[in-house]
Amino acid sequence: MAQFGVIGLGRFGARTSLELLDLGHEVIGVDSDEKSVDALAEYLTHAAIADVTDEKALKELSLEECDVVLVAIGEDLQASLLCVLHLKSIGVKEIWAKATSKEHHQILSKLGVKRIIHPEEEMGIRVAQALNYPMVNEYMSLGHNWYCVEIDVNEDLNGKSIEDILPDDLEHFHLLLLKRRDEVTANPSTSVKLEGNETLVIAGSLKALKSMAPKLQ
Amino acid sequence: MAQFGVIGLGRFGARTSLELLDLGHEVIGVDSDEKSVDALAEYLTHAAIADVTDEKALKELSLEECDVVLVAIGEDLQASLLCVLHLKSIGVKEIWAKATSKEHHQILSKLGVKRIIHPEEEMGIRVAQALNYPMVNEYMSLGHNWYCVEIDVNEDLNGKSIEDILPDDLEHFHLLLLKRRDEVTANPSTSVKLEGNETLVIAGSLKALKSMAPKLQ
Ligand SMILES: Nc1ncnc2c1ncn2[C@@H]1O[C@H](COP(=O)(O)OP(=O)(O)OP(=O)(O)O)[C@@H](O)[C@H]1O
Ligand SMILES: Nc1ncnc2c1ncn2[C@@H]1O[C@H](COP(=O)(O)OP(=O)(O)OP(=O)(O)O)[C@@H](O)[C@H]1O
Repeated sequence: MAQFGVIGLGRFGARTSLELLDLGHEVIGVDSDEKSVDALAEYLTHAAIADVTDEKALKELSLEECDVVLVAIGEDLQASLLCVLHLKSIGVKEIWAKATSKEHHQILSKLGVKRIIHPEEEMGIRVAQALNYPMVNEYMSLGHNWYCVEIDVNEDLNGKSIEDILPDDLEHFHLLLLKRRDEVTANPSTSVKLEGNETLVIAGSLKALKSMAPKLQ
Repeated sequence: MAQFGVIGLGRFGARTSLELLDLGHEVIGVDSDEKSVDALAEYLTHAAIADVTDEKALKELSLEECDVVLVAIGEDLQASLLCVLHLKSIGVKEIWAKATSKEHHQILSKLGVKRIIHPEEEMGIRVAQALNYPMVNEYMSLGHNWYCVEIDVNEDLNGKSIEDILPDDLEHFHLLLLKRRDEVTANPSTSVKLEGNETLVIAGSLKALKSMAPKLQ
């Protein structure tokens, strides 16, 4: 159980706060807009209405006790940067921040912000990947152009096994998990006959996955 | 190679467009703001400056030839909804859209939008998870409270094997991949001695992962 500070309770800051609270952590939420604070006041461990460009106001919030403080102010570049500078002089242990441009990112980076987030760009990449690979439910990059993907098996493949469907690809991927309704089987045999209602979790090189995915659909 | 339409070239729409172009697809990009279109004009397959609330203007863009059209207009609720309605009457095959509130989401859903995206909220959840599990580099939900996670092994564990470190957890997780510099080993033996520079990809129930992760750090 840790303590986090979230400054800026717009959609991004608010959702991060609520999720952290759900995960059992303490969250101090701060925003200059009363309505934004009121919306979350009953959930937050501490809620404060404050203009964070005002160092005095920020000092009173005991944010140096937080493990990490997230600055989720996007539009107002000056408020974001001034807030980060104040947090550093207060002695906050670790700062994460949202950035709205490449230049904003570079400045935050030079100010020692540990992790910089671009919500819209990062989701843009995920959405493009989802449009590009409609058969992939979920994916995770493993580095070295390897990916872990979750694919639904086409019902027409009922009665066939992975070996039948993908005889030439077998050495190029690893069938990690087979999910069928509520059962999860790890390292399933590729000779198991599918029922057509499975979801497969496969790790392989991008090249191998691209060649296999259409055959499973 | 597919064809996509992206309406609204703010940070989210612009990044989705660039990523789709990188992935080899054709992208028609539309925005009423000339600067936004100019920024991407040299990359887009077709670029159009148009107010998409104007059905006549939208009709001239041949968007019905797209596999999917993404409406990436956030702030202007009316523009977003009117655009979706026009796209439907134009006969666009599939529509995805960004939503900025729960109500916006509900309306889009009733209008038959296939996939609705909340960039700020979805990133808020990811950031909260990253703050919650600082040892996890990447993760993917597998459903049924199972996750696939990538964790860096602590260098102090040099010379120990997974069996040594996690004797009681062995049946509750599956060691899927072991990455060491450029080598990726699938289904590695849990008796292999670690060097302390590995990254492990593990699938397991949330409960099992929560108990194991600290022991690997
Ligand atoms: N100086 C400040 N002090 C405190 N809070 C601030 C300050 N400036 C902005 N905020 C708050 O930060 C929050 C996020 O602001 P921002 O301008 O990034 O909105 P946004 O980009 O629409 O947010 P989101 O995309 O997360 O919904 C707002 O609720 C705003 O009131
Ligand atoms: N009627 C319209 N016709 C065409 N484009 C529009 C229309 N209304 C808004 N847009 C464009 O949609 C884009 C995204 O608008 P939005 O108000 O969502 O900005 P935003 O939320 O800051 O975007 P992002 O978060 O993606 O950066 C803008 O570039 C804007 O010019």
